[in-house]
Amino acid sequence: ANFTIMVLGESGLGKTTFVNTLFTTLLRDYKRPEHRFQKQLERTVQIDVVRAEIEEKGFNVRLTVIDTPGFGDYVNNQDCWVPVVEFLDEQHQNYMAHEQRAQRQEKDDLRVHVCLYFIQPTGHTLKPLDIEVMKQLGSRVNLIPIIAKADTITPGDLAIFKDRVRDCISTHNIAVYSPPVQSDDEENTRRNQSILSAMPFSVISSENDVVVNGEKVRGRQYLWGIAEVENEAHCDFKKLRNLLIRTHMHDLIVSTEEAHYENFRMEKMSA
Amino acid sequence: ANFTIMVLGESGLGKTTFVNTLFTTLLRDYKRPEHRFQKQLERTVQIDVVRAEIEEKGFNVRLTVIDTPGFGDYVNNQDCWVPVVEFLDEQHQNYMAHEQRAQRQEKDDLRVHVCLYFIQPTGHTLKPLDIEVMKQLGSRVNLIPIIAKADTITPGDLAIFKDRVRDCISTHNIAVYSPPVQSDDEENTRRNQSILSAMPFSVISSENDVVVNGEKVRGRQYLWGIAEVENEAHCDFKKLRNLLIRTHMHDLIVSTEEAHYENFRMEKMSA
Ligand SMILES: Nc1nc2c(ncn2[C@@H]2O[C@H](COP(=O)(O)OP(=O)(O)O)[C@@H](O)[C@H]2O)c(=O)[nH]1
Ligand SMILES: Nc1nc2c(ncn2[C@@H]2O[C@H](COP(=O)(O)OP(=O)(O)O)[C@@H](O)[C@H]2O)c(=O)[nH]1
Repeated sequence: ANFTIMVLGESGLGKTTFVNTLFTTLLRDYKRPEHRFQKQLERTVQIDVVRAEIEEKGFNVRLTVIDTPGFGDYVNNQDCWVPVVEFLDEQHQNYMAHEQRAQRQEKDDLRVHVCLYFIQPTGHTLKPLDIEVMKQLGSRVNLIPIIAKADTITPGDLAIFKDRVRDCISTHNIAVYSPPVQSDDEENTRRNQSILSAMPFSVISSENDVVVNGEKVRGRQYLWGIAEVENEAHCDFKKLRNLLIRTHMHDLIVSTEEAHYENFRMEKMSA
Repeated sequence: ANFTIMVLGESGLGKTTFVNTLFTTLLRDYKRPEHRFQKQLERTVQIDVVRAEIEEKGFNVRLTVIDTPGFGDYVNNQDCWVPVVEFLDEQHQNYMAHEQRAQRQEKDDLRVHVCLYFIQPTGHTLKPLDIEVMKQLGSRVNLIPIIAKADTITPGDLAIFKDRVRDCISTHNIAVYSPPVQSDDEENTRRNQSILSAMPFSVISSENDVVVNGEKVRGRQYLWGIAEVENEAHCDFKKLRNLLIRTHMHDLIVSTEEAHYENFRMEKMSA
């Protein structure tokens, strides 16, 4: 299977570290994944495409992650989302063009199955830029808001911040990805409910391993203690990784290649 | 003495918490300081003036802190510093107008003796907005850059980040406040050198007290440990507070009311 994740958000929120952490915790004998290519979208945003083969439940998955350095980093960020939206549409466009031909290059299909939008952990609420960008993207791609650098917020404040972000999302009618909850399997249903109630996911990432109770774990070592990436009491990294790679990859792919692609085709046909 | 501090920087960097932490650690029997007034500078920036009487070395100091909510919080932050620069100039203007009259209302003198500019702890370098604002302000007011939410960065990364910020400041010729180092007192000279080498100061703030080793201290309680505001191994809050209130208040006042004010008067006379 081909699975493409985009990470989006202003500089310094730990997106690149998150990508490394995701690959490292997925690939047992981790070596730097293949840097596929870089491309300048406009003078403002660049896309960095990183790819690696991972094995999940015996299946091979070609995991592609698209990082977006430069996004939202200027004094004037008016319309900074436009190059990103154009990139997303272009992938559908290319697929549509190729679909009508017999031969199609699978590895060039960069349709984005999920976009992780990184939110600065201000403790207040979403910023005007976050709201505008998520509104624009939510209707075009499976959008999952992420609270970045979650080790910056104390547990009580994190709960309050999640509530405010959720309120803001519903007030502004932002279409965020909502994992299907109901399932024939009762345990699945319960897990889906717990996923849904944890959203927006709080994430801690690190490029280092540290020792906790004699065990090597991925974490951030402060003078006052260690914030652990895979400790579910510390953040939702594991929940997010499970959703992306284990439980909901299929739904993210199908909804992109069916629902979102169909919307795109309809818009193009009626235009 | 009258001493006025301005805190400046985008929303969510802990400025308001810093102000509370500063007052709380200065006033033994802390009750909320008097909220003097609020004023809308433009549609974009507001100033909140908070004032309290503190006692320092037997002297009474009327400490005024000016918070600046709204600054830098928009999609387009072009020229967001203009209302702030105008506010600073206006205070000199008002003083100049009154100076020429016999009677002067001391409590209305809001000339800013030091501006603390809060930098987001991205781990990379200064943002374009930071550079632009600090260039504009550095020539008009004693400017001290602060690394906000310093509990977000691990010790090694903090040292690297401080270096990058210092490089960026010198590359762009930003005029930051440089405390006089040489002193007749050798201990003073040594302390001044240590202050200078710690800049830009890293700051952790908190509205809560927590218990560490049976003692009540101001800090942030995470599941993995407590980041302490007044622990010099954790951040430079104490160094900053000492500089502002204890060792360099006089120099900050004199340089504002003499050097900066004189520059302003010269500019006005030659205009
Ligand atoms: N506190 C904290 N810092 C992080 C986290 N993830 C990354 N960082 C640090 O934040 C800085 C910027 O990270 P980077 O991945 O380059 O951010 P990007 O600009 O969004 O790609 C680096 O110094 C990282 O070590 C996190 O989860 N928590
Ligand atoms: N990690 C961390 N969070 C802080 C610190 N100071 C304040 N905060 C939190 O950051 C959030 C925003 O703080 P606030 O003072 O309102 O920021 P302001 O918008 O700059 O005035 C609140 O949830 C605070 O508890 C700090 O030093 N470190």
